[in-house]
Amino acid sequence: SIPDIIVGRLPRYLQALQRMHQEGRHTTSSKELGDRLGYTAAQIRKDLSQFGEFGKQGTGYSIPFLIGQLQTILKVDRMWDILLVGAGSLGHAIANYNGFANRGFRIALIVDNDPNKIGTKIANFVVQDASQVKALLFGSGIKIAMLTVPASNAQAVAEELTNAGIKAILNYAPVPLSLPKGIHVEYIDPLIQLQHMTYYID
Amino acid sequence: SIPDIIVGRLPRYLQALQRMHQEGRHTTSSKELGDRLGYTAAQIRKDLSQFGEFGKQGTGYSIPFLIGQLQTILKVDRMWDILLVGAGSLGHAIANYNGFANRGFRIALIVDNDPNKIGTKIANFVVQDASQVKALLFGSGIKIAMLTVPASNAQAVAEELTNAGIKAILNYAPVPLSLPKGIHVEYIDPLIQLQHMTYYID
Ligand SMILES: NC(=O)c1ccc[n+]([C@@H]2O[C@H](COP(=O)([O-])OP(=O)(O)OC[C@H]3O[C@@H](n4cnc5c(N)ncnc54)[C@H](O)[C@@H]3O)[C@@H](O)[C@H]2O)c1
Ligand SMILES: NC(=O)c1ccc[n+]([C@@H]2O[C@H](COP(=O)([O-])OP(=O)(O)OC[C@H]3O[C@@H](n4cnc5c(N)ncnc54)[C@H](O)[C@@H]3O)[C@@H](O)[C@H]2O)c1
Repeated sequence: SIPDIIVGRLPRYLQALQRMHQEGRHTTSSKELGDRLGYTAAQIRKDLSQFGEFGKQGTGYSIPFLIGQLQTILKVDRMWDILLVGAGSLGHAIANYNGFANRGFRIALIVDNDPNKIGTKIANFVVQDASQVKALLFGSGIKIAMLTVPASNAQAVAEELTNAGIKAILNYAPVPLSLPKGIHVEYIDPLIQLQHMTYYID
Repeated sequence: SIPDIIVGRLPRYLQALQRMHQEGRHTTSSKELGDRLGYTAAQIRKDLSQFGEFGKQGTGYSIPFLIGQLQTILKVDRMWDILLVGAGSLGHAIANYNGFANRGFRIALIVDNDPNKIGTKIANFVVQDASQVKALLFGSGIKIAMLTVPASNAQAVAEELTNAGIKAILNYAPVPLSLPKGIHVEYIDPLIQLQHMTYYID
């Protein structure tokens, strides 16, 4: 099975290729893709070779073909519905976020546990009652949640979500989550990128 | 000079080591650190060897020593002041974010261009006028900005910021920025992590 560190790079390849395609490009090389992403050509070739023979020596990679292959591998050749948990400031921002468009995801349901927020409207959504999440998810096909609750509640809420059938959580709260094996967790931690940048500042 | 792909991993090593230290741990091995991060032991040793001889064969790495080394390399053994641009929903969330604590950063200044927001209070900040950013930054020592303005304004605002002396931008808006060489840009793009997770969902 493919190492997770490689799987994590594939969405970046996909994004770079989609942008090149929007620019009217049809073919690329591992060197060019590497230059765009800050990876070596050797890294790109090694990563992509895990999934098949995508490029031909001398002619490079077909961009539309590679996009299709990556969308299939990452399973984003379909639309995934997302549960947003926590309708506060960050929840409002995500409800209105345009970045999901054409990349395989959309917010489908928003929940909160504050009675003053339940029943109110955000973007095109009516905020639902978080205590009903198991019933709300039943038959919905929703397997992914974005967690935008206070840090002190994040672990407890994440456990409830996995009990309710959620398989993957994107956590914005600044706490690590401890969940059963088989539940996938990723984090949005701006400190990682901030500390990456200070390396370069004089 | 160290490849950027390695620099990008160092904040994750630092975070894992800081958590182990909080758990009372004093030494670790490349295997253990790798298991925590999803990297191979060989990758960890190879990355860290770029910066010196940090570990001893057989005795592993000293956690406090390695934390100190990484903080020095990433220059987070000091406090960096951040300019937050865009006091909307996401800006409010970041103004109140607890995740900066003890990791070398703090929000120092918030600006917006909406007259209804300028002069209002968010957390302990009074929102300042974005059109005055050059004067506000003069002598402030602020070199880093977090960008939380609408996507349609992000490029223009980023250019203004670099003209005003900002050297690094963490961009939350879903658009790539085109800025002079020497200006460092990182992105918060939840789609990358979402697409990473769908690989694993049946
Ligand atoms: N990673 C990032 O870039 C980033 C940036 C800003 C904020 N944050 C984090 O995002 C989270 C939300 O921040 P915010 O400013 O929107 O906070 P907020 O207080 O405005 O909103 C939190 C919401 O969660 C709701 N909530 C609390 N417990 C709940 C539960 N058990 N079930 C459902 N809803 C619940 C609250 O009622 C509230 O509406 C915090 O953890 C914050 O630290 C992350
Ligand atoms: N990466 C992520 O995880 C994520 C999540 C949610 C939203 N976003 C993005 O964050 C950005 C902000 O989202 P939001 O929901 O807070 O939007 P918002 O409309 O609530 O806030 C935007 C703010 O920017 C201000 N602004 C506009 N032009 C400006 C300028 N030239 N100078 C200074 N301030 C200016 C506006 O007055 C407003 O207060 C958007 O680009 C959105 O797509 C990113």
